[in-house]
Amino acid sequence: ATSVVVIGLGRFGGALATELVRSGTEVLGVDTNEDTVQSLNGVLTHVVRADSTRQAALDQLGVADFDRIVVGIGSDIQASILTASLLKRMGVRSIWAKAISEQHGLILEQLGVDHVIYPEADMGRRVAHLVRGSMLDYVEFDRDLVVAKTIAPREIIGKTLEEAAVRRKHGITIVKIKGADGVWHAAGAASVVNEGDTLIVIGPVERTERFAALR
Amino acid sequence: ATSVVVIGLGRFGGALATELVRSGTEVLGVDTNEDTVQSLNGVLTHVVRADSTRQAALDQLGVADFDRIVVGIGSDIQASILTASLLKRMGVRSIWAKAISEQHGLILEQLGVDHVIYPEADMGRRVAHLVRGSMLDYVEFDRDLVVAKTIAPREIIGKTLEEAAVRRKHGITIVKIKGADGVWHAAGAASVVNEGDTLIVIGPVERTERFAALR
Ligand SMILES: Nc1ncnc2c1ncn2[C@@H]1O[C@H](COP(=O)(O)OP(=O)(O)OP(=O)(O)O)[C@@H](O)[C@H]1O
Ligand SMILES: Nc1ncnc2c1ncn2[C@@H]1O[C@H](COP(=O)(O)OP(=O)(O)OP(=O)(O)O)[C@@H](O)[C@H]1O
Repeated sequence: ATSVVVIGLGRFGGALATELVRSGTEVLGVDTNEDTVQSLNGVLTHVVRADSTRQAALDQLGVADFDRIVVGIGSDIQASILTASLLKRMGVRSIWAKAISEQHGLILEQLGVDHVIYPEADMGRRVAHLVRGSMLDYVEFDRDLVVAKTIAPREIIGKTLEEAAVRRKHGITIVKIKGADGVWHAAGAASVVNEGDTLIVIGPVERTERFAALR
Repeated sequence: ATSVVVIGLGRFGGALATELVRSGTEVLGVDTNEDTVQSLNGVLTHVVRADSTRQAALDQLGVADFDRIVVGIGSDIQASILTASLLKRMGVRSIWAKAISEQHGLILEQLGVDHVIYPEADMGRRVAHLVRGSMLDYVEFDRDLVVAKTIAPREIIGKTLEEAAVRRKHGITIVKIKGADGVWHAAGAASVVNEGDTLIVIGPVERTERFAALR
């Protein structure tokens, strides 16, 4: 998308809007809070103080002309739902909205919001795996497919990946290796893992966690 | 870790605690809010109503005996900081804490908190890439290393990965392929990608986004 409206510039919406601009996408930011609008003035392409629950405000901003709109209003569920409802009725094609509870999310889906995001819950689940294990990072990409970042376990050090037979023995695939030079290298059959190397691995949840737990 | 204390069972802490239990880790949950404690009664190993800013409460709960503690208190920065300070003075070894702003996070780091998490900001940055592009998922694993989930672009369909020369032409690596059978297959030189297949790819930020944007 070349231009996006982000309504609600809180911790989630604000970070999203800023990252969009950083990546080269134009952003129209909208928030009711004057300080918030001021703090993003000059950071986002445009920032406007407005109440997204008012049809007149949305019309004035020409919001219907944007292909993608993000609603980052969380705690104020009523405002989130009212805004989503107005946007759908205005024919906005692609809406992303934050939800703070399952009920909130279900209502947004019922209204036709295409993508409902649960930032805190998703991060809570992700960090849970870091807290219980010894992984540097962990993300679920599908129901039983996760990618993890972990320090190389002793048993594969000094061998080629083919000799270590990682996939056969551990049921996971090492995808990238970062050595002392700090550069990520593709992991191939002839790649040798050294002590202290960082690995990116992919596999099923349990296998990946078990491999990452090896010392 | 076999047992973890989670203080602050909000959207982040609650999801984290629940995921820990689901993964087989014992959890002692602590929150000041009675309804929150009740809702997690029977879900977590133990849930107690207590104020984590009071030394006496932490002593009573035997919090110092746990190896890992998560502080999921966000909006109440004062309570978050007081709690972290008490935990550090009690000699707790591994502390994970949510921060809602950079300032908040810096103070927690100054106090010696090992892992500071910014759930909303991290998710905001991640979702920004989904909103601007056409990826199904996207996660940064290092400064210029990202993993993305995307639908196979037309130009590699019907060829083996070796023929498609994806790494040479696009500077990214296809790691996994999910076909119509809904099963994730390892991506090898002889793997053939079919129309509609979902791919897990890894590579530098720009290359990966550009590859994922191919129709
Ligand atoms: N009707 C509205 N129109 C425009 N902006 C709004 C409206 N209601 C709330 N906002 C803004 O949305 C932002 C986020 O909303 P809120 O603080 O309610 O949710 P939150 O879930 O706590 O957010 P986060 O955790 O992402 O900071 C705030 O900056 C707030 O000013
Ligand atoms: N001193 C305290 N002791 C124990 N629990 C606390 C304390 N202060 C706050 N909490 C609890 O921590 C939880 C999360 O805190 P809060 O709502 O302030 O942060 P938040 O960032 O809005 O959280 P989230 O977005 O994760 O729901 C709440 O359930 C709250 O009752």
